[in-house]
Amino acid sequence: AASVSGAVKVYGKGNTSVRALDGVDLVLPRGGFTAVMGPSGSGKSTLMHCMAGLDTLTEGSAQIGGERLETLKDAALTKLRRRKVGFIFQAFNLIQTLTGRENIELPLRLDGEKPDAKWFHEVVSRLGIEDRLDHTPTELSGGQIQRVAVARALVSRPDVIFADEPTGNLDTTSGAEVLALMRAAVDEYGQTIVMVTHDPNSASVADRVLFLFDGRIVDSIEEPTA
Amino acid sequence: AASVSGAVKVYGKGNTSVRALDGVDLVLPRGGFTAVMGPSGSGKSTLMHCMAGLDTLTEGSAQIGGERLETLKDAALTKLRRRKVGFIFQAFNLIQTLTGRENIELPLRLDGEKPDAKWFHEVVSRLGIEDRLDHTPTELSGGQIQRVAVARALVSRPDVIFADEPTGNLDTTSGAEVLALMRAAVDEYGQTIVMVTHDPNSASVADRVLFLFDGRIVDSIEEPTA
Ligand SMILES: Nc1ncnc2c1ncn2[C@@H]1O[C@H](COP(=O)(O)OP(=O)(O)OP(=O)(O)O)[C@@H](O)[C@H]1O
Ligand SMILES: Nc1ncnc2c1ncn2[C@@H]1O[C@H](COP(=O)(O)OP(=O)(O)OP(=O)(O)O)[C@@H](O)[C@H]1O
Ligand SMILES: [Mg+2]
Ligand SMILES: [Mg+2]
Repeated sequence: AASVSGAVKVYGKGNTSVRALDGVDLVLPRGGFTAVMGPSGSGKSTLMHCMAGLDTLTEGSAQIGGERLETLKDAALTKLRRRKVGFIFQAFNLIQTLTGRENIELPLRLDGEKPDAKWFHEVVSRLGIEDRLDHTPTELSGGQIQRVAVARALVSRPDVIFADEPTGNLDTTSGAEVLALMRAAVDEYGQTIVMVTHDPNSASVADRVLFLFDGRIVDSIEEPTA
Repeated sequence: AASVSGAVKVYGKGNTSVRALDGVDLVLPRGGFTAVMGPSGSGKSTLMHCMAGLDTLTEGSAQIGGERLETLKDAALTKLRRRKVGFIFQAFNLIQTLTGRENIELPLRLDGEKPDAKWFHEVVSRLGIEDRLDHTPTELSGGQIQRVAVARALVSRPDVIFADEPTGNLDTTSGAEVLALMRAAVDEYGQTIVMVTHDPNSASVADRVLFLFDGRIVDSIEEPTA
């Protein structure tokens, strides 16, 4: 569903440059749930952004649905992302002037589509945010904002979901509901998910866990138990 | 060191109003380390902001160092906060155009003071961010940004530190270092800390844990074990 090959990402130039990705090969199998763990600064967000086409690699190639991202022009890349990719950002990145509902529906509406009403309702009620949807992010708690960001990535049912620490601001109950919804997206709808997390309990919900260190994958576990 | 009495906070008006705090009495003893846990949306950030004088209560009173915050004019309140309070925000709130170092030193420089060089160095090296200090937040990872926010609250050695989920974006190792530094601030320098956290392991580092639910304190544990 998505993959990178020989991925290198260097930020900056000269002696302040940072080699955030140092040669990563990774295939996300269709319908699989992969977790990525690693120390702060090890390149996890960089990997997510480059695989999702939100940033460009310095060397190597990234593919989504068989298309090599570096060959696409801006408009084609934007359209591919909007149709095939859902992204839950570490810093949420909601639009401050739109309500929760408008933020969630935005990707679909930009494509001229409407959300599946039944799935929309299931997602927001399981996430416990249905009575806060008419508020803008400034009127929401940190965990409510995070759950709106999760809903935005789930509701359009994209082929691939990149989740960058989707439970960092949530209590155990809300966090478990996010993980259960993501597991359902994989098991029932065949979506592909890759999730960055610092929490071993969250990682154990995935089919496999990859460990990133200094921009390289250094270990992996299949069928993890926490 | 800080306290609230009969604290009520209502956002909005009419039938969309939210009673975020519903009568909270809380005394933070000088030199104590208090953790606050509770579901997403239960009022934790609201309690932190009102106790730190960053927001006003609808009913009730908040005090820092014996001064009632609602009696202070803006300038006096700002000065009290800058001198006595350190705040680690759930959304970090760093200044995007300043480097990590400038962000950390800002509270002291606004008071015409300089940081204690030895303590500054101890804090940033224990937090593992010393080689990223000349970068702005846009060039830092999520966990590095969070650690700069932690350093900003610790370096000026304020009387009271309010920490709103200070480890949410950190791996276990970095998170443990943040908690160890906060424990040192309490045990060695007699500072007072109140920390919101969703993680029971983090909460067990505190002297006591309070549980917030629907804007009320519903339970508390002394000397917690995870
Ligand atoms: N400006 C506002 N206007 C309206 N409602 C608000 C506003 N700010 C917060 N709220 C609401 O007040 C309630 C408490 O918010 P608060 O941020 O204190 O929760 P919290 O316990 O910190 O949650 P989290 O764990 O998700 O960070 C939430 O339901 C939130 O939506
Ligand atoms: N625009 C940039 N310019 C320079 N360096 C950058 C930039 N963005 C990220 N970096 C650096 O690249 C490294 C990897 O960053 P990345 O955000 O991928 O880490 P991460 O694994 O997601 O960390 P965290 O767990 O803290 O979120 C970090 O050292 C970071 O400071
Ligand atoms: Mg990151
Ligand atoms: Mg909060």
